[in-house]
Amino acid sequence: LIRVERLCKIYSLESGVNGTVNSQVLYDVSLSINRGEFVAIMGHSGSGKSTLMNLLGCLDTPTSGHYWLAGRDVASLSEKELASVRNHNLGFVFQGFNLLKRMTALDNVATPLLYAGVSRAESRQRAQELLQQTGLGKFSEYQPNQLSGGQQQRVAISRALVNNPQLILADEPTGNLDTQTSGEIMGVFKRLNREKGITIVLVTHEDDIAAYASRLVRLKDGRVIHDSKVDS
Amino acid sequence: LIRVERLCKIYSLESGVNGTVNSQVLYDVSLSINRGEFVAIMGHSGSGKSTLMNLLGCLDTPTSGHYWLAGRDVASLSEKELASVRNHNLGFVFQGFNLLKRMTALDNVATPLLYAGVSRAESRQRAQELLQQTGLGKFSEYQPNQLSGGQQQRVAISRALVNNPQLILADEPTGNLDTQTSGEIMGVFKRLNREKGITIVLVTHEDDIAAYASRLVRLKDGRVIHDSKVDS
Ligand SMILES: Nc1ncnc2c1ncn2[C@@H]1O[C@H](COP(=O)(O)OP(=O)(O)OP(=O)(O)O)[C@@H](O)[C@H]1O
Ligand SMILES: Nc1ncnc2c1ncn2[C@@H]1O[C@H](COP(=O)(O)OP(=O)(O)OP(=O)(O)O)[C@@H](O)[C@H]1O
Ligand SMILES: [Mg+2]
Ligand SMILES: [Mg+2]
Repeated sequence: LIRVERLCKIYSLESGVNGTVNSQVLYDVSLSINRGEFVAIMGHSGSGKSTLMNLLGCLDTPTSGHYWLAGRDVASLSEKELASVRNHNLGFVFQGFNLLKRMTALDNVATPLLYAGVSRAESRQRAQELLQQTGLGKFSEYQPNQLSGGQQQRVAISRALVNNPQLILADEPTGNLDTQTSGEIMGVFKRLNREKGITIVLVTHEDDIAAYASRLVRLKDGRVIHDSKVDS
Repeated sequence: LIRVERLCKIYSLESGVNGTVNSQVLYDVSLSINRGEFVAIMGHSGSGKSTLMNLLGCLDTPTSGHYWLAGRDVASLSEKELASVRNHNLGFVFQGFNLLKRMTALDNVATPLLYAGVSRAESRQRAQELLQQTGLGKFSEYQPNQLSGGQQQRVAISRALVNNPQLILADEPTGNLDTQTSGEIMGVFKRLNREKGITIVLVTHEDDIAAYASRLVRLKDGRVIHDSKVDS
């Protein structure tokens, strides 16, 4: 489903009065992920995990290297095709949630369905089901600033799942959740992976959370230093 | 240092066309925290931890109940006095970081010192030291959107420590940090507590992090259900 080859990402930063400095953040990252896999990505703060996830989620382009998603070279897709992939096939849980502040939780979760052309009534019903699944059934009319950190995180998770994506990219989805709530969320991911064959790539800092996956990839200073299957 | 008695917090939410609904989020929270203590607060997502922290940090007012900080009744302080307390005596690490997006990391960290009347040169020097302590010495000129989640979190931590506060309120300061970086940050907190007697109240979801504290308070549905000292 996912094949990346020698992905590199370099940022240019303004430095001082005249210069720019280049900061390389990913070095020759190569990976293949098959449909139905459940992969955990770990690594130190700043090691490049979110940068890699943004590339996998077609939210950013690499400085060099190739990325084939479902057999298609992502670099060759038009902006319109990319938007369609992101909307129909991908669910992305952002490390910083990225909720729309002026909408309720329900409308935040319904948004991807509306973009996909689903009716308003059906979008809101499906969004309510997803909020129920993440324990937020009673909070659908709350706005993000009325929700706790972990509740906002769960709205972001519900939104990523609402259009039944084939691929879920979750960037530290349990960072703001207590152990019990984390277990419930990981149960949802595990069920989607086992029962529906949905492919999951999940960044986490916690070994307990990584243990739900069947494969572990470790990044260090922008390079893959470990990539192997684990018994689960 | 901190004494709260029967703190309650009720939010009013607009519900439907005409009504408002009241949602009680803290029920009769009573606690005393002495100078030099290191207290961990745990509880499920939505149990009221951040709400309590905002009350302790003088960022919000309770619906009922009393709060004495260093012997002074917080409800009787003027806005000016509250601002002075927050600036000189308190360091707050927000769950959502709350960094200023258009400033560099260095200027974000220096801001509390500038407000306290410290010279620009000295503020920036002190800010640089704090960034060094949280492993961000090379990132002082980066803006928040150029930093990883865990790097932003550490800028927020540095900012909370920069004016040598007597009381640090840290709301899930390691949620976005890997185990090694978390250990470094907790080492900084432990040192401040042991060597300088700084009082620390820290919200966390992780038992390993709570283990650094000498006392554990547990919230459930807005009530204190556990409050006891632990060996550390
Ligand atoms: N402005 C508000 N209006 C209405 N309800 C609110 C508001 N702010 C917070 N709440 C509610 O108060 C409850 C407690 O929120 P709080 O942020 O204190 O939880 P928390 O324990 O910090 O959770 P987490 O671990 O997820 O960060 C939540 O159920 C939340 O929905
Ligand atoms: N726009 C940018 N310009 C310059 N550098 C950037 C930019 N975005 C990210 N970086 C740098 O890229 C590096 C990797 O960032 P990334 O967000 O991928 O880390 P991460 O592994 O997700 O870390 P964390 O666990 O803290 O979330 C960091 O050192 C960061 O400072
Ligand atoms: Mg990240
Ligand atoms: Mg909170």
